[in-house]
Order: sequence, then structure tokens, then C-alpha cells
Amino acid sequence: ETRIITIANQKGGVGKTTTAVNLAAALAQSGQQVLVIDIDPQGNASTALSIPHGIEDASIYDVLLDGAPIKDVVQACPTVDNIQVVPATIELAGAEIELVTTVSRETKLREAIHTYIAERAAQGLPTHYVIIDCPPSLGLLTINAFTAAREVLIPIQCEYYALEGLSMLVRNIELIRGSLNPDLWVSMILLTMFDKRTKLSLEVADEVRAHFPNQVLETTIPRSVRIAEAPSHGETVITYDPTGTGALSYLEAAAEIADRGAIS
Amino acid sequence: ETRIITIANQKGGVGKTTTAVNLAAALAQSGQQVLVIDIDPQGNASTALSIPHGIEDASIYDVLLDGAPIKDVVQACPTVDNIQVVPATIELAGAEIELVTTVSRETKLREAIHTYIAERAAQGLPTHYVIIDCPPSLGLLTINAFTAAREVLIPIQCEYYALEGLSMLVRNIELIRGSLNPDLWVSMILLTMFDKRTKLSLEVADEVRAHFPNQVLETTIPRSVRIAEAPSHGETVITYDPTGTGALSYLEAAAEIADRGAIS
Ligand SMILES: Nc1ncnc2c1ncn2[C@@H]1O[C@H](COP(=O)(O)OP(=O)(O)OP(=O)(O)O)[C@@H](O)[C@H]1O
Ligand SMILES: Nc1ncnc2c1ncn2[C@@H]1O[C@H](COP(=O)(O)OP(=O)(O)OP(=O)(O)O)[C@@H](O)[C@H]1O
Ligand SMILES: [Mg+2]
Ligand SMILES: [Mg+2]
Repeated sequence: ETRIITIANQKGGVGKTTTAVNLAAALAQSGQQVLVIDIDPQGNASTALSIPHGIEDASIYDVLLDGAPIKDVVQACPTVDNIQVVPATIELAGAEIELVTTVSRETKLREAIHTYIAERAAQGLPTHYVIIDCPPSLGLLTINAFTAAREVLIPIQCEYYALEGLSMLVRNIELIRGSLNPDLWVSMILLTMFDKRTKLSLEVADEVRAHFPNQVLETTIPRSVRIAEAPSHGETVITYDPTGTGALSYLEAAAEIADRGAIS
Repeated sequence: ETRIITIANQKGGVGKTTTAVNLAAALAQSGQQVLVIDIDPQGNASTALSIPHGIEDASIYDVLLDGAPIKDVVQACPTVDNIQVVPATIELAGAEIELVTTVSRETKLREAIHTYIAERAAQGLPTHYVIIDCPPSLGLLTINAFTAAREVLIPIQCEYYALEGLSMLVRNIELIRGSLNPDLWVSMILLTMFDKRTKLSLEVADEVRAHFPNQVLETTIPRSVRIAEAPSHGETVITYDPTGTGALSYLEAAAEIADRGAIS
């Protein structure tokens, strides 16, 4: 069964996009078929995967607001095999206000993903993972992603403010689970930009592991400038610096995620 | 005349909150009277300034949705003299959807700030600076902040994704300037988390200076773990580590901002 994973955290700059694109690349490199959906108007995931996403390009906006099927807007990633991408364009910035008054505004993405998976299956093509990159907010775009997914992966930057928003995020996920999507659960928490030399990183990591003992992945992602450089070359760190600590830690995280499976 | 400065950037984690609270503390330390308004539902600025902001506390939500005057919700900062704070609480998370259908939804904050400044002036109390910390989005909360302000200060993290969103941000500010607030302009850009050892930082800094030669402040903020540690003690770095590079760079930035003045 396809694993549909939403990468979410309303705190900004915690590594949502970095995690979405590098996990997708690591999984794809091991032969998994991956669909990446960029639902952040900034379009950072589209950039990192070298997908054109100008105002004239088809995008997730067409799926959410005009009912276009995913198969009409999806593009193959030029830098990594086995990855298909639905890009985000600047049009998406106005989508939340437009969605407020739309019928079934929260379930547009879920319906589109299920259609895509079913149509591929009918042609004998598997879809092993769907990975959704969210903007740093809990508005209707992220709610669409929560309604569409079965699992949430929360990246947490090992810094103080990261702890503050966590209870708000988990409460929101519970609310969605209680109303729009009973299958949804926080299956994984990934500690990012972990710097074992600083007391702050160690304290935050300990605190998160204490609160979520079953969800925090063993693998942590160290701070690495190669990870930050890769998007300026339109690449993931998996192809940009394949033997560096950044790539190795995301390959390790992907292996741990595959091993854990989706079972709650 | 009071300088009303909005700290905005829809890219997450670029140092908006860190800049808002540390600039406020640096200005207040030199005797300026500063009002800080936290309009981010995460409430990180309220935390850094040690302001209680539980669900039962009065907050910016009451000002925007119930028409409460700022004087009824403002609290004095316990760690730094000369700073008054309007905190954000978790209730604010639902405010954007609630504001969509409210009359004069974009100008609520502007009216409240002007009333506050006028009432203080009538009592002979100056308000030298109003600093507004925004969430990482361009929704109605940030639009309220753009409509209320005269100046925008854009913090830019010296990393690749930071460049992507800049043109979208500047275009949004132009739109507001053309409709809701003709006084609004991007007066300052501050380079944050600058690491002179990495090529990435230097390249991004050069690119931003080339595009915005007049707005980029001379002062840059280095990456410093003391800055990241301060909020876990409910302090700004100005009081937490007063002689470190973090505090010194924000004191220098505050002096540069005061010298430049508001004249465009
Ligand atoms: N492990 C890491 N080491 C070094 N830099 C990193 C790491 N992970 C992410 N970064 C950098 O930190 C910044 C923030 O990461 P990213 O943009 O992925 O976060 P995000 O949560 O998607 O942000 P937003 O909230 O704006 O969507 C980026 O410039 C990215 O390149
Ligand atoms: N110069 C710096 N050196 C080291 N760490 C910093 C620096 N500036 C900010 N930080 C840390 O980086 C993280 C992001 O900064 P901050 O929260 O201020 O950004 P933001 O733009 O307000 O984020 P959001 O988009 O979520 O509102 C925080 O953990 C903060 O402590
Ligand atoms: Mg992102
Ligand atoms: Mg902030």
C-alpha cells in the first residue's frame, strides 16, 4: 500500500523542504517510486528538484482550485530517477483565501492523490511513497495535506522555539484525526540541524525524545553546509555530495523509515 | 514621529523574531520607548520577552477580532526597561479565517496603533518605535502589519532559499503600497546568520546587496549559539550575553537603524 507522508511543522525554517526532497531522493535511489507534492507557495521543493514552476506552469494550484487531475500537472524530476513532482507556483499564495469559500475545501488533495494512485495501479505502475511538503502554517493548504495523508513526519530543529509550537501542531493533528481523517497519525519525528557540540541541541533532543519516545527516529540530521548548498545547484544533497554526512544521514533516515513501515 | 517597523519575510526561520526582540532590547537600552507587537500565533517574541501568553491572557487577538484597545492588553517587559509588549496567544491561529469575513479586516491593527500612540502622547509619553513580529506567511495577519507600518525591515538568512521568496515579498509590499498603505516601503534589509567562512553566505550576501544597494544594512548578524540559547532563558541576547558577538551586532544594527532615520 502507498505510504502518504505529510512533512509538516508551522515553525519556519526547521528543515521541512530539505527533509521532503532528500528523503524522496534517498527512497527513489533504492528503487522506490515516489511522488513529491509541493504545497508551499514558495516552491522551494520544486526548486530543489529542478522542476520549472513559473506562473505559466501547471501546478498544485490547478489541482486544488480547478480540479485538474495530478497526472496532467506532474513532471518527472530531471536529477533523480523514480521521482514525479507536482510543483507549486506563486499562484498558490492566494489559494488559502480562495479555498475558504470552496465546497469540500479540505479534501481536494486527498481525492486527487487517490485517483492518481489508482490510475497508475491500473497500468501496473506502483506508487510506493507520496511525500507532501507544507508551508510554515496551519492554514487550509496544510489542512489539505493532513486530510490526504496517513502519516505525518515532523522535522524538529534542535533549537528552543521548536519545542514551543510542537504541542499546538500535535493538537491540530488530533483535531484532523477526530474529524476529517481518522487514519492520520504522527508516525515519525526527525531531529534536524543537530549539532552535538552545543548544549542547546542536546537539551532539545532529550526533551523531544522524552515526550515522544516512540516517534523520534534514531537517525538525526547533522548541520552540514553541503545540505544548504545543494538547492542552489537544483540538486538534492544525495546527488550533490553523495558521500558527505548530509547525504549519508538522509540515506540512513530513509532506510529507518522504510524498515519501520507504516504500521502504527 | 513614531517609527512603525514591520519585521516580515514569508520564508520561515530567517530570524524575524530574533531580530524583532533583540532590536527592541537594543533600542530600549539606549532610552527609546518601544512597543513590540507579536502577531505570530506561535508567540515566540512573547516568549523571548518573558510575557505570559496562555489562552487566558489578553492578546493581539482581542485587538484584531474584538476591537480591544492596545492599552488594555499591553504588558511591560520584565527583563528590559522601556519595552511594552502586546503578546500573541494560540487563539490567533484561527484569526486569519475569522478576519476574512470581518469589515475593514486589513486596517484593524493600524487603527489600534494610532489610538495607542495618540493617547500616550496626550499624557506626555513618547513612543519612539513600534516593532511588529510577523508569522512566516503573507496572509491577513502580515497584511495587517503591512497596513499599519511605515517601514518594512526584511531579515534575510544567508542561504539559497532566502533569495527565492524575496521578489514575491517585495511585490506583495508594492501591492499594499498601491492600495492600503501609500507610506509603506522596504527601508531596511538585514543579513542574518551570516557565516563569513562559507561561500554560500558570501554569495547570497553579494546577490542581495546587488539587488538592493540602498536598503541592505552595513551591519550583518553572525551565527552565534548564544543568540539561539537566549530565548530558553526568557531573555534577549542583549541581557543574556551582553558582550558577545550576538549582542554587539544587534546593538550595532540598532545604532545604524537609529542613524538612518525613517526618511526615504
Ligand atoms: N541539516 C542541515 N544543515 C544545514 N543547513 C540546513 C539543514 N537542513 C536545512 N538547512 C538549511 O536551513 C534552511 C531552512 O531549511 P528548509 O528551508 O528546508 O526549512 P523549511 O522548514 O522547509 O522552511 P519553511 O518553513 O520556510 O518552509 C535552508 O536554507 C536549508 O538549506
Ligand atoms: N544569528 C543567529 N545565530 C544563531 N541562531 C540564530 C540566529 N538568529 C536566529 N537564530 C535561531 O534560528 C532559529 C530561527 O530564528 P527565528 O525563530 O528568529 O526566525 P523566524 O523568521 O522568526 O522564524 P518563523 O518563520 O518560524 O517565525 C531560532 O531557533 C533562533 O534562535
Ligand atoms: Mg519549506
Ligand atoms: Mg518568528
